[in-house]
Amino acid sequence: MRTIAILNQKGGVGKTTTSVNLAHALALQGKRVLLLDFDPQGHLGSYLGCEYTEGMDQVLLNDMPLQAVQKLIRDNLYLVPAGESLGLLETTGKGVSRGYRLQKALDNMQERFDFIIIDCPPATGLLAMNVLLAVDELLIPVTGDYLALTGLSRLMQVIMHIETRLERKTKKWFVLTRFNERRKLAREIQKKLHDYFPNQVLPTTIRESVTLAESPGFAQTIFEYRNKSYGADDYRNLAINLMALK
Amino acid sequence: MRTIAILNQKGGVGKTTTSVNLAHALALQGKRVLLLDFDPQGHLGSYLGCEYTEGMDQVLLNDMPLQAVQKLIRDNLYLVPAGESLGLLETTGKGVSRGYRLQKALDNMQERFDFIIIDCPPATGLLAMNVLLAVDELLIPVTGDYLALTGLSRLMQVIMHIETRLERKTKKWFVLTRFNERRKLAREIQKKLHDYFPNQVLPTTIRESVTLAESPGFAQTIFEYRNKSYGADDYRNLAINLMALK
Ligand SMILES: Nc1ncnc2c1ncn2[C@@H]1O[C@H](COP(=O)(O)OP(=O)(O)OP(=O)(O)O)[C@@H](O)[C@H]1O
Ligand SMILES: Nc1ncnc2c1ncn2[C@@H]1O[C@H](COP(=O)(O)OP(=O)(O)OP(=O)(O)O)[C@@H](O)[C@H]1O
Ligand SMILES: [Mg+2]
Ligand SMILES: [Mg+2]
Repeated sequence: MRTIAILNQKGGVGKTTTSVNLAHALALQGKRVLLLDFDPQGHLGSYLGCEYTEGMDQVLLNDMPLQAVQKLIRDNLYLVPAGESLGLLETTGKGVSRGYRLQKALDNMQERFDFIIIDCPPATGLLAMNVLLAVDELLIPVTGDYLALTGLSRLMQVIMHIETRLERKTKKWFVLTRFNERRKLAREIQKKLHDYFPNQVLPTTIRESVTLAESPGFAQTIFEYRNKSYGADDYRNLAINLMALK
Repeated sequence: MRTIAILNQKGGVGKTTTSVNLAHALALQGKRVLLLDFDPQGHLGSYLGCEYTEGMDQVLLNDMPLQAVQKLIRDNLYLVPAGESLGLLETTGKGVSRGYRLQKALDNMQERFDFIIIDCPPATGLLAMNVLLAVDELLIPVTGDYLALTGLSRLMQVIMHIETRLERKTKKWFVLTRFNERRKLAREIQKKLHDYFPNQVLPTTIRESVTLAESPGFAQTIFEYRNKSYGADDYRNLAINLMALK
């Protein structure tokens, strides 16, 4: 079972868009996939028109089993929505174990999945900590602009700090998102990413494509909304990249 | 003295880009402007190449006066960087007064400014609360896509809830950002925004323009980097809109 966090504390880099469409691409390939919404703002739920008052919040705050809150949303694809109280974890989480609640929930899972994909919030607080301590892989979306780089260097510092102190080690992948190939800046950022993280930048680049921005308006993934589009091709190829690695 | 928060808990909508370039546009018009970085990720500091270990964190956590941490960064323009401990406010802030620390710091300010512009983080926690309880105006950047709308409706609920409970009332302005006029989706979002908030959507739309993404790479505002550009025109006009209102 592969557990992958879609993580970047920089806002608007395509975490939610990647979580939804990567998860569905894997499910369409016959993999059994569980999507977890770890963002109190619940955009994953908004994207798919699947919003519930109870979900990840009950799992982390009240030890509810994942199985009790997961919703079948597509063939082979389950979603645990954020729930309305997920933001409380940051303020009510107490004690040393509060960083390990997701790990505990995953250990107690009865069901098997091929992939667990976790949509993270634009922050590096207790929710992100829970994810870092429970997953084996990070997929870090990076946009082709300067502030993305400064955000990335900060993110890597935070991850290294947590992994060193708590003796964790995750495999890290990077994917360029919202990519505009015609911009010199985007190509420069792409080159830098390859220089800093050789062999960790996934070959597929997710291009900026309005269909990806439109599909949530219909509560559809890109494959349902426009299966013959750059957005669909890119996320399909990203899924293939990920299945081939590791 | 006008106090304006650049607020939206949705990530990557141009809060930081707007804070920097609006503040500089006002300063270039001869206004005396103070920029406050309220984002623990400190992107304002990264943007302008002005990063310090102490700043807003010391003001909010240890009652340091704003004047002690403000840096003169351009003619008529001062910046209080986030400082490295700003994230601690969320976890260490205690007691009823913890929501009013910014208000207290502003009340104790000796200096006069024409405008105080506050760059907010992509979250609605204690930092955003402090800002909401201290400012008179909100400028809410909105991008032309569907998830921006769901984020906006959530934001308005949070603001209304806080303002009702704590008897506050701010003036709210909206500005479309990263706008691609050729996209039908963007024009639909623009129309919806005008329908929901008549007379509150600023006439200037900030267009998507690569120069705005490039200028932080040179630690320059758009006016220094490319004064004859759509980005510069749009932020100059946005400043003129704001000066004319209220
Ligand atoms: N490749 C793309 N092409 C066009 N639009 C995109 C693309 N990827 C994402 N978007 C749009 O950009 C906006 C930001 O994307 P998204 O919400 O997925 O990012 P995020 O990192 O999850 O944001 P947040 O930090 O707020 O959680 C959304 O409106 C989305 O529809
Ligand atoms: N009008 C624009 N045209 C082109 N690029 C833009 C524009 N506005 C912002 N950007 C770029 O988009 C990215 C996100 O913008 P910015 O960081 O200002 O948003 P934000 O709301 O402050 O994000 P966060 O939620 O992470 O604080 C940045 O890389 C920025 O350079
Ligand atoms: Mg998201
Ligand atoms: Mg910002």
